[in-house]
Amino acid sequence: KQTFAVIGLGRFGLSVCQSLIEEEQEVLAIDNDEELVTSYKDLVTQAVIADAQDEDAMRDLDLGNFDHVVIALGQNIQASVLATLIVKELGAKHIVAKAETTMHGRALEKIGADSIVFPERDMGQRVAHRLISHNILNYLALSDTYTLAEIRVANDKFNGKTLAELNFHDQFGLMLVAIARNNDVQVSPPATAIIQEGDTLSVIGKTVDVDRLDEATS
Amino acid sequence: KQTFAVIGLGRFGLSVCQSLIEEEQEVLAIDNDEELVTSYKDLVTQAVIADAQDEDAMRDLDLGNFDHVVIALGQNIQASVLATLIVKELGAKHIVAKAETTMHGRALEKIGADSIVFPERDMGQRVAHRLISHNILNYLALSDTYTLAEIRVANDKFNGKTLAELNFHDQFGLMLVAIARNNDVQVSPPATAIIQEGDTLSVIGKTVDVDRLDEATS
Ligand SMILES: Nc1ncnc2c1ncn2[C@@H]1O[C@H](COP(=O)(O)OP(=O)(O)OP(=O)(O)O)[C@@H](O)[C@H]1O
Ligand SMILES: Nc1ncnc2c1ncn2[C@@H]1O[C@H](COP(=O)(O)OP(=O)(O)OP(=O)(O)O)[C@@H](O)[C@H]1O
Repeated sequence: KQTFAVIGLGRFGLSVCQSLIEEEQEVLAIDNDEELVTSYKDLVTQAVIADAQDEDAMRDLDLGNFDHVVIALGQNIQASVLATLIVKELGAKHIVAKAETTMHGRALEKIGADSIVFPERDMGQRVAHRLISHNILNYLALSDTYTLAEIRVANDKFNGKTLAELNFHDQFGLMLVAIARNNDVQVSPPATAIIQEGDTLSVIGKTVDVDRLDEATS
Repeated sequence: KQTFAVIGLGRFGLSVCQSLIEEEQEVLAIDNDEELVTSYKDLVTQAVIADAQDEDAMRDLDLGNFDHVVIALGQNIQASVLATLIVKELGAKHIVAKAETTMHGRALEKIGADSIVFPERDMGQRVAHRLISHNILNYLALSDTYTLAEIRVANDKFNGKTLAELNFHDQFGLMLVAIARNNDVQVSPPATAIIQEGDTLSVIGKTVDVDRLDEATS
């Protein structure tokens, strides 16, 4: 079993704790706000009031021996940077740190954070992308040029036609990996599969081809 | 061309504005903090100082005629709920609202927000999931039982073997849709494709089978 320490019980830190506990992991939560620690001490394995910038307090908590330490300090960039430095010097094996800005992220990387997350920035990009591109519900960028995307079919141009009739692969240059209709998913759909308005198509291919399909299904 | 209004220039709201502007869209940004509006007025098409809870101010800004209104008010739940109500009554076609908690999200849904996002909560879940499951880099939940995932191969058990030799599809019950090695992606890999340590596999199938592959590649 792995061990986890989470510093900072803001919205992000709390969500990490809750998700880890739901998967029956052991979690040490640390925050300098007494009220927060008291209200969440029954949620986690152990909750401690401490200042993440206090090197002795962090050493006493034996943070160097945890498998993962998550530093979820956002608005207070100084505390985030100092806490990352302290935990790194204590020898923690894997550090995940939340960053506010690109500069903050670069500082954390230099200090030795293994993975940096930007919750608000990433979600802002996703929301903007979804608003501009008509029907892309979700996407994973596999590389600079390839994308996996879930696209909703929002018009009836495709209605009732099979993949063979649509000549889907040649027309769009994309691999259709699944068709979802309500909560039902058909993986690796055959050429006889029929597409309907309201379906969600999971496709993979060049980003420019994904955008072309997005236009065609709007 | 679509029109966008973003209320609240916190980390999330600002990221939405920046991403929309990068895609050459027109953005009206609204915040009640004068300093923030002044510092970002050159970033967006138009920036206005206003209180989102002031119905007359929101009407004067003609928010009912924008294609998308994003309500990026987090900590101040009352302002978020009231602003959503006002914008909905002004007739906005599509409202995206940021929520802090599940209860906050439910209130926004009842009032008429078309789409609700939880930036910190979602990222917290993703980070926790990634820490627990050894090598799942990213995933899209297609339904309750099907997942699309990017899994890194972290051991040499697969090294130099072809998909046919591994009997990949029958052994794992998953469809392998792409193999990524460095920035190079091979979509719809043939049975002769070879897997190496360090590759990233994009697979689709039942979530329980994805977790089995994750264990096998650790
Ligand atoms: N030096 C510190 N030591 C321990 N805990 C701290 C320290 N500084 C801040 N915190 C705690 O960390 C938590 C998150 O802080 P902060 O407000 O900086 O992040 P945030 O980015 O607003 O969080 P989120 O967006 O996830 O809600 C708060 O609960 C705060 O009490
Ligand atoms: N009534 C209001 N009218 C207009 N702007 C507001 C109002 N209340 C708050 N804001 C602005 O909205 C922005 C975001 O507010 P808030 O602090 O509630 O969100 P947040 O969840 O911390 O943001 P984020 O996590 O995205 O940084 C701030 O810039 C604040 O000035």
